[in-house]
Amino acid sequence: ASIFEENEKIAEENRLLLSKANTFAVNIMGSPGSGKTSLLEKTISELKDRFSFAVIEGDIKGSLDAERVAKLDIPVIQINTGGACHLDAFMVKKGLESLPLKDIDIIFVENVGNLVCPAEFEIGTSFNIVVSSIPEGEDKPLKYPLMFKIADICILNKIDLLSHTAFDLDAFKKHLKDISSSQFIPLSVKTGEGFSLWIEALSESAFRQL
Amino acid sequence: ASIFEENEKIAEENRLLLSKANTFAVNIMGSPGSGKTSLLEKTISELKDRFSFAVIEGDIKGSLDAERVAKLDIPVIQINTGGACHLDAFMVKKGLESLPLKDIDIIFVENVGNLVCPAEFEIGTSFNIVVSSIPEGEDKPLKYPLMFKIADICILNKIDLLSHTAFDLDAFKKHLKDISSSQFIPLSVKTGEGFSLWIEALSESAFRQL
Ligand SMILES: Nc1nc2c(ncn2[C@@H]2O[C@H](COP(=O)(O)OP(=O)(O)OP(=O)(O)O)[C@@H](O)[C@H]2O)c(=O)[nH]1
Ligand SMILES: Nc1nc2c(ncn2[C@@H]2O[C@H](COP(=O)(O)OP(=O)(O)OP(=O)(O)O)[C@@H](O)[C@H]2O)c(=O)[nH]1
Ligand SMILES: [Mg+2]
Ligand SMILES: [Mg+2]
Repeated sequence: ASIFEENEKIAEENRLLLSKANTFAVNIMGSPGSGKTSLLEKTISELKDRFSFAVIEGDIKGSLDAERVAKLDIPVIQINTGGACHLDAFMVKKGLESLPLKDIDIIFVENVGNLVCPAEFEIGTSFNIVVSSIPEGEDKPLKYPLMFKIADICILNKIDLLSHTAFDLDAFKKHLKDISSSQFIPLSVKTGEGFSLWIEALSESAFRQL
Repeated sequence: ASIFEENEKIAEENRLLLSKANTFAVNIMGSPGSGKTSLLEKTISELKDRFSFAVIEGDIKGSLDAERVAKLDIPVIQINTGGACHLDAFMVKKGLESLPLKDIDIIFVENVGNLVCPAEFEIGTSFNIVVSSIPEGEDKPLKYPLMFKIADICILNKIDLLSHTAFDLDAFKKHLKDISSSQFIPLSVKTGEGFSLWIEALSESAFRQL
């Protein structure tokens, strides 16, 4: 079996595990430093009274992101990939098996910062988020198409920097629309602008599943 | 033989090809949107009368970056990796074989935007540049250590955005120094601040080799 077939088998096991526990699992992807952890910090702080959360952090090395998220008093697991540029279903399974899933409404899996391979490895989550950002430029959907294609929601973070860059928002929208049917949500984790649209979209999707 | 051994064999062939032609080859790596192509555009415009250049562009898809660089009237080759998140020595060899190397002083290879796998695949270049940037945050050397470790020069681009972010420059410097002996060059391709230090470092390294 190919590496993808093997991976898909375990991803299916993860899906069953999550659906039995009635847990909504979200895969958070994007470039290094696009704002994935910042998004989780703000999202969990705002929704903690409505949902119970857990986070699985995927990084090549270290536990910096897990330490940030642990401050929110929720269960968090750090997975070190040992050099792999993406999380795979097997790694995530290890994380899922050590969490009290039936007590958890929403689990976020923050993938390795990378716009390429995380889009190719199913991990058993049921909702894909790509976090793009203003400083990266408006051409990313064209240059890294698969990631934007598989996303249910495309967040464009750091719109507070829009006036300090030459970013072409209309071009980004068009490039995204040309290759993907994902919902487009421009926001700033820093200032909170547009954030309520993300909270709404996430809550709706979670309620639909739970 | 492992995929790395195979790759290293071809990388060695590329090194021989480049040293016979007396061409200085530089691998430009960094996150998606850190400013790799922008750096090349400005560098080549400033040094075109002192050196002859060529560029090999590595991307998953498309030729957006090659089209930008082609405007500088230098030979440029677009390599599409077909999904791979890094260039390997075999892909680069194809590019090298279709360029008039003996007429070229400096060749830039712009790798796929990714802080992980490009650091693991030698391609036969003799100088590694990592382009980091202010909006990505100061923790990147800690979270993606190998890339920063193998870099001869670490460029921190977009310092024009420093006052609009909470970026901790001293922390970045310290994290870099802890894991790497690379020369640190903060600059802004946009405003030109710090750019002369990069031009100097590149010219010196090229002269040493040529
Ligand atoms: N200006 C601005 N900066 C932001 C925003 N959101 C996050 N940042 C900054 O962006 C940098 C990276 O944020 P992180 O949340 O660590 O990014 P990440 O995607 O989790 O990074 P990795 O896990 O290393 O891939 C930090 O310096 C944040 O302060 C925003 O809305 N506006
Ligand atoms: N503020 C600011 N923006 C910059 C600077 N350098 C580049 N940019 C912007 O950063 C964005 C990305 O620049 P590119 O040069 O395309 O980046 P890249 O690293 O080649 O991107 P990929 O090839 O897609 O990985 C563009 O919107 C540039 O205008 C800079 O010094 N300051
Ligand atoms: Mg993070
Ligand atoms: Mg580029």
